[in-house]
Amino acid sequence: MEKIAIANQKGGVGKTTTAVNLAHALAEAGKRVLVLDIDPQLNATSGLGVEERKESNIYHFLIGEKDFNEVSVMVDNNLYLVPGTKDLAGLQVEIAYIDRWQTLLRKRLKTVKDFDFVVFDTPPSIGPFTILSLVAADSVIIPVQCEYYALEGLSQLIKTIKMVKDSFNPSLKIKGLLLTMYDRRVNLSRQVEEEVRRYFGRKVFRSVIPRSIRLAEAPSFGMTIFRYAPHSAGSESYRELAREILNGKN
Amino acid sequence: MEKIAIANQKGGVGKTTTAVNLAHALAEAGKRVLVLDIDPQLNATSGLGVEERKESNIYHFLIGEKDFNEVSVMVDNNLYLVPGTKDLAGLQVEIAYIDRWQTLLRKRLKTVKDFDFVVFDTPPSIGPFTILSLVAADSVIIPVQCEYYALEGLSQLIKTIKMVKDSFNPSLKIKGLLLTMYDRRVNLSRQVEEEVRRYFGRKVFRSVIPRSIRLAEAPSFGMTIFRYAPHSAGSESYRELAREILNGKN
Ligand SMILES: Nc1ncnc2c1ncn2[C@@H]1O[C@H](COP(=O)(O)OP(=O)(O)OP(=O)(O)O)[C@@H](O)[C@H]1O
Ligand SMILES: Nc1ncnc2c1ncn2[C@@H]1O[C@H](COP(=O)(O)OP(=O)(O)OP(=O)(O)O)[C@@H](O)[C@H]1O
Ligand SMILES: [Mg+2]
Ligand SMILES: [Mg+2]
Repeated sequence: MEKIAIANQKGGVGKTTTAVNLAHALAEAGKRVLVLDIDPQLNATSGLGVEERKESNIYHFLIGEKDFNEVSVMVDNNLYLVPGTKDLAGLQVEIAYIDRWQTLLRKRLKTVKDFDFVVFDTPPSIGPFTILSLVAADSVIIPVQCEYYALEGLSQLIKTIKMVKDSFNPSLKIKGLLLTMYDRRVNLSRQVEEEVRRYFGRKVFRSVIPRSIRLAEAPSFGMTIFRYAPHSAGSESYRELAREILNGKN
Repeated sequence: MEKIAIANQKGGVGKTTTAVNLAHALAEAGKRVLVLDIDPQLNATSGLGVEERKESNIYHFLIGEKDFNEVSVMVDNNLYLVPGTKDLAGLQVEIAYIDRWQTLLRKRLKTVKDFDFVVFDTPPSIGPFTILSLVAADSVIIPVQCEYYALEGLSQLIKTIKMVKDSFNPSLKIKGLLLTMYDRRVNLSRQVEEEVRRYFGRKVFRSVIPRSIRLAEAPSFGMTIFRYAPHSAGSESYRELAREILNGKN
């Protein structure tokens, strides 16, 4: 079971879009996949067409009040979700008093079996939920929007990943940087791609996610791109990413 | 002196782009304007062409180690900046031990005079820096990206604003919701606009910011849209917003 955190503190770079669509692409390829929505915004939950369930969600799973079977929801063939909750924001205060709170999610996931992949959607900050995910994960995918501001925060994120690796999770590795919202008609996209590939080399996935309105429309129907527009550029690019990951090049 | 916080915990909706370009539009109209970068990502600082200054920045101003004149930087005619810093992230822990830490920024701003407007750029979370800004501000502008996920977090944000109003800042009001990245060729933009105007009515600015690549390119040159492409749709839309604000319709 490989656990992958989708993380970047820069906002709006395609973390949620990558979490739900990569998960579905891996499920389509025959893998059993679980999405864990650990962002109080609940975007991955609604993006997969699931309402907030106040009485059983990731909050209850994290604090051990409910076990995995009570909180998980089947979303599609081979695709499951532990739904998020706005109540997570309250947990931020509570967990500060738990000894080694950083390892809470990792411990709880020991009770989860029978999946090939677990994908974490994290919030746009280097706060407790991103730390919980980085400590629990085997690897991290960093979506990088092909725009200027998205370049700025990368060094801070890499530093944080290294800090988590040195303290709580020595086996944590960067699975890759994923270029998102790439628009080949626009110079800025090409410039950002060149800079990211020059700086990070082989750590950057060959697959690039194009800017595609279909990807932005799909969540308003509670669908992944594979249900909404299965033959679009958006679907193809996430299938290609899934193939690149399954071929184990990183 | 009117203090305006630009806030929305959803990431990538145009908070920084609105903070720097609205500030410059107000400065062009003859107002003396200060931008305060209270986001550890430093995007407003680099978007205004200023390097991080490790020895004097918003951190030193907030904790009272330096006064306003020592940290502020003139960026353009009538346009000033208190630069951000990555070190803000460390402050998050320190301020928890200060009594009524929520009022820290409001107190420090009492020492700042001679400005018509102060604009706060906040991070994508409802964390301490956004709370500091909401407590210090007279009003809030909420950028709303014309996409599905951006609708989801609005009720949480409105609840937080009400909470701050009831506890620390009774005069806080919502100046308006600003539709951003509007693409009239795309149904989704129209649907989001209809929904936001139906739900929030007159609280929504008439001015709408179009999706325009010039706005995304400008920060890579350290310029606002008024220096980079003064006659573009992006410039016009932020001038229109400044006029709407100066005419006091909200
Ligand atoms: N490749 C793409 N093409 C077009 N639109 C996209 C693409 N990827 C994401 N989007 C849209 O851009 C917006 C931001 O994406 P998303 O919400 O996935 O980013 P995020 O990093 O999860 O944001 P946050 O920081 O708030 O968690 C959303 O409205 C989404 O639908
Ligand atoms: N109207 C627009 N048209 C096109 N691109 C835009 C527009 N407004 C902002 N952008 C670009 O979209 C991206 C997100 O905008 P911005 O960084 O201002 O959002 P933000 O809300 O400040 O993000 P964060 O949540 O990370 O602080 C940036 O790359 C910016 O250049
Ligand atoms: Mg997200
Ligand atoms: Mg910003």
